Amino acid sequence: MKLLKEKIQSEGKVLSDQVLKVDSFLNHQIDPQLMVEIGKEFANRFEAEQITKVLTIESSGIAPGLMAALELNVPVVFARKRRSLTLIDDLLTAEVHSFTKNETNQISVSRKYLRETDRVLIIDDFLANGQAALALAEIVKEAGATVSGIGIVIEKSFQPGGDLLREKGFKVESLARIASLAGGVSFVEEL
Amino acid sequence: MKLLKEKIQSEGKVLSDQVLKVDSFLNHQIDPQLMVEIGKEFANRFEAEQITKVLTIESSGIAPGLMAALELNVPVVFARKRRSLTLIDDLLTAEVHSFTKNETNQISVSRKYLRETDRVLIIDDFLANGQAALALAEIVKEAGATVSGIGIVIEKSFQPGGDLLREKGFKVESLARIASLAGGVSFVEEL
Ligand SMILES: Nc1nc2c(ncn2[C@@H]2O[C@H](COP(=O)(O)OP(=O)(O)O)[C@@H](OP(=O)(O)OP(=O)(O)O)[C@H]2O)c(=O)[nH]1
Ligand SMILES: Nc1nc2c(ncn2[C@@H]2O[C@H](COP(=O)(O)OP(=O)(O)O)[C@@H](OP(=O)(O)OP(=O)(O)O)[C@H]2O)c(=O)[nH]1
Repeated sequence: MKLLKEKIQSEGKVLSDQVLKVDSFLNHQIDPQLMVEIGKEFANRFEAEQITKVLTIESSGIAPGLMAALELNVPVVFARKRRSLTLIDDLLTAEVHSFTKNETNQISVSRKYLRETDRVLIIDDFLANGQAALALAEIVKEAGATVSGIGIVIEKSFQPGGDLLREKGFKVESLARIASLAGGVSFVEEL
Repeated sequence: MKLLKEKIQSEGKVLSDQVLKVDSFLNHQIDPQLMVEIGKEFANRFEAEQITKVLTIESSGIAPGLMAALELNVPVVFARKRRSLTLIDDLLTAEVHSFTKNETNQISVSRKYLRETDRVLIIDDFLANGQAALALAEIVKEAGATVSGIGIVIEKSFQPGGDLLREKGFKVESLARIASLAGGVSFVEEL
């Protein structure tokens, strides 16, 4: 997605060979117009999938997930990383492993919001090790629903998440794919 | 806001005299079209304020904050309750006191995203004790910026937050004001 790549080049900050900071438009400050375009791009890439629901995870997944859902005219659900005041029902849960922190955390979605008939588009901001996306897919499966696809804003293709998800047969669409952060941002060659 | 009140009546669940559950359209599953209307309503109520930025707090503030920002054509920033991978800069912080948990937590916003010239619209999903809104206002003040207003989706008017903020002179606009949850949802009489 050209506009996104331009934003990354002009506003992104490479913090290390492993980490790209995009706090000015995605992870802390959010550019609403860019989110509209991101939502439209996701909707275009998955328009043949008859999506009935978008599933994402707090917090940075909410903005892109909401805009994709708006464009697809379906509800969006965000998985919780921590119990909230009203997250008390029939919970579907899955573990997310963090390689950097070497710890595992549980995420939850209320069963009420995923039916067996749902065709779910999973959305997240970054794809690195793929653990969050895998956990969301596990929750969809636990609900008896279908993962119709996985939409990622920024994929770090030099990390294993992308291969991991594609090898499992998921349709993964990333709006920007970063081949390397060493010496600056270089994108994967797109045909 | 009529549409919101109807959603609350048809889908809201009164959990106790103190707590209203709206997980089906605001706090866990989100209704994107409702969020569009909420964004438009906030923009209408604050159109005279020359807003330059929307400030909210993760997680439930993001959707309404984003839609208000989209309608006002300004960026939205969400305060973090916990450190994130890239939230490392020059941080503005404030304490949020929780009455139910009897504890205080720190929230953070990077100084980069609030300039002295900013006219800030604070947005949040619920207004109960007002501590989160106060903390966001404190952060705006610390940045040397102006709080142009506070937009709330659901105010529980039987709790002190609304009075607290209005007594301090803030322009508070709540899209639904709940007078009581005892025996069901009753709204404040709107003229
Ligand atoms: N900005 C940025 N973030 C990255 C990058 N790589 C991974 N992340 C984010 O870091 C968090 C993952 O960290 P860990 O759970 O510790 O996982 P990991 O070490 O196995 O990658 C996720 O944030 P999250 O759960 O999405 O947090 P939130 O922003 O939603 O609160 C993920 O999106 C990167 O290059 N740049
Ligand atoms: N659904 C619902 N939520 C309520 C109600 N009253 C307060 N809350 C939410 O509960 C959380 C506040 O809890 P505490 O920090 O413990 O504060 P308090 O006891 O002083 O009210 C906030 O969630 P938050 O920080 O906004 O969490 P998040 O949803 O953004 O993750 C607030 O929005 C209510 O009647 N219904």
